[in-house]
Amino acid sequence: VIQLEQVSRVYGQGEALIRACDRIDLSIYPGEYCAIMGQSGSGKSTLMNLIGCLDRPTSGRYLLDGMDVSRLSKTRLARIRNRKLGFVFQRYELLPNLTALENVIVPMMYAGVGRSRRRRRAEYALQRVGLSDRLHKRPGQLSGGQQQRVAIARAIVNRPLVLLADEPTGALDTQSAKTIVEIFDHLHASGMTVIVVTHAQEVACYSKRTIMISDGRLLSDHLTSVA
Amino acid sequence: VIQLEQVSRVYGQGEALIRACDRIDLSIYPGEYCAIMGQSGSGKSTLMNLIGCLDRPTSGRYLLDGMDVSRLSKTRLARIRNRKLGFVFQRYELLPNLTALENVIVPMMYAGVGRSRRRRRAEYALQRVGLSDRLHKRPGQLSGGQQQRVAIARAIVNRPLVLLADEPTGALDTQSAKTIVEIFDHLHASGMTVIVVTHAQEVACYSKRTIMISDGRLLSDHLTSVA
Ligand SMILES: Nc1ncnc2c1ncn2[C@@H]1O[C@H](COP(=O)(O)OP(=O)(O)OP(=O)(O)O)[C@@H](O)[C@H]1O
Ligand SMILES: Nc1ncnc2c1ncn2[C@@H]1O[C@H](COP(=O)(O)OP(=O)(O)OP(=O)(O)O)[C@@H](O)[C@H]1O
Ligand SMILES: [Mg+2]
Ligand SMILES: [Mg+2]
Repeated sequence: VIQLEQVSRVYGQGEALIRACDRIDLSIYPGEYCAIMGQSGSGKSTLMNLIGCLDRPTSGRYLLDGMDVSRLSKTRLARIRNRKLGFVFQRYELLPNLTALENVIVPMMYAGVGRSRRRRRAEYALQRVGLSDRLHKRPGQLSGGQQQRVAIARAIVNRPLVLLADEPTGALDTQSAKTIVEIFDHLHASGMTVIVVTHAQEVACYSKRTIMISDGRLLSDHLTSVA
Repeated sequence: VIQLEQVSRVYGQGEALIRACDRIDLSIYPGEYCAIMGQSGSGKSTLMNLIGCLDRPTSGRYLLDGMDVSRLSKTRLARIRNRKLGFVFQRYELLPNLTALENVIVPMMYAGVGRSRRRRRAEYALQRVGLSDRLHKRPGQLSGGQQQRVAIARAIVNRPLVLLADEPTGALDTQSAKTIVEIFDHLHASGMTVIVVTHAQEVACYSKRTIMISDGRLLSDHLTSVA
């Protein structure tokens, strides 16, 4: 469902050239559960933004669900993102003027889901991440981990084909992190393709396949070892 | 050096009242190394903001270095913050239009450190956190973990009395996190008081004292157990 061929993303030029992603070949099949790991600055978020169609490669080809994503118009790309992808950003990226509930409802409005159904689904997603008592708070009134959990609820609420999560438990204590990992595991069991960038072994161990990134390049790609 | 007496911080009122901090009594002596732990939303960042004089308690008293902080003017408070405290924010809070180097230099300008000396100290701090090759990048051009490391360099560069770090390794891989923990350990050995909010056992284990927060209240306060 995700096929990257010699995908690169560079910034700057000449001496200041930074190869955030460097000729990456990667094929991910429907229903897989992949963990992407690597040092800080190695290119994981850049790779996720490319996979999530939030950024275009500077070279190489990216086929999402068989379609060459670089050929699609901005509008078509936005629609595909909304329908097929759920994204948990490393910096959450919640809309600061909307409440937690409204933030989670937004993607369903774009997907054309009916009003009462969106509300119910949003409340359910927020309940699953333990935030039923914070529905009407704005991000500025939420703790770091609470904001992260709103971002997670928002990513899963449209039942995407592919869930992309960039460090989804970075701000969470062990217990909250466990809840999130169980949610992802459940979604994966129901057929969702899950790709998680993580530094945490407790999250990576649930994946079936581990992809290591180093200096923008693919270092290794193998079955997750059972520790 | 830090003395909180029945310190509370509440938001809202009536039914919507949230006790982010609830009558906390806490005394931290010079040179201590404390880890503050607790669930997401339990009040750790709120407590850190109170200790760091970035927020005022709604009730209770806070003595910093013997002075009643609630009596001080805003200007005096800002000067004390700049001289005595180094703060690593959970959300980094870097100035987006300044480079990494400039961000780290800013606190020293307020402290009246000479121009060439500030530059040298900033370069050294950034080198310690492994970012010598990113000095002239702005936060938007840095990865999550790189931004977090700039925030850490900025907090330590003025050699504060007290280092307050709210989840300083949340976005870091194991190796980068280890570097940061060693830096904190080194600073503590040189006499600095270190207070770290963390979810990570690998960070908390370096502390001498563990303070657990739950629902805004102090749950426990004891010597860090050697696992
Ligand atoms: N401005 C605000 N208005 C209302 N409630 C707030 C506000 N700021 C924080 N809170 C609430 O206070 C509580 C404590 O928040 P705090 O940020 O201190 O938690 P935390 O322990 O740092 O959590 P995390 O581990 O997720 O970062 C949370 O339940 C949060 O929703
Ligand atoms: N807009 C940009 N301009 C220049 N360089 C950039 C830009 N965005 C990212 N980079 C660089 O690309 C590299 C990869 O960044 P990326 O955010 O993908 O790292 P990461 O693996 O997600 O790191 P972390 O674990 O710290 O989040 C970094 O070295 C970063 O400095
Ligand atoms: Mg990243
Ligand atoms: Mg916090």
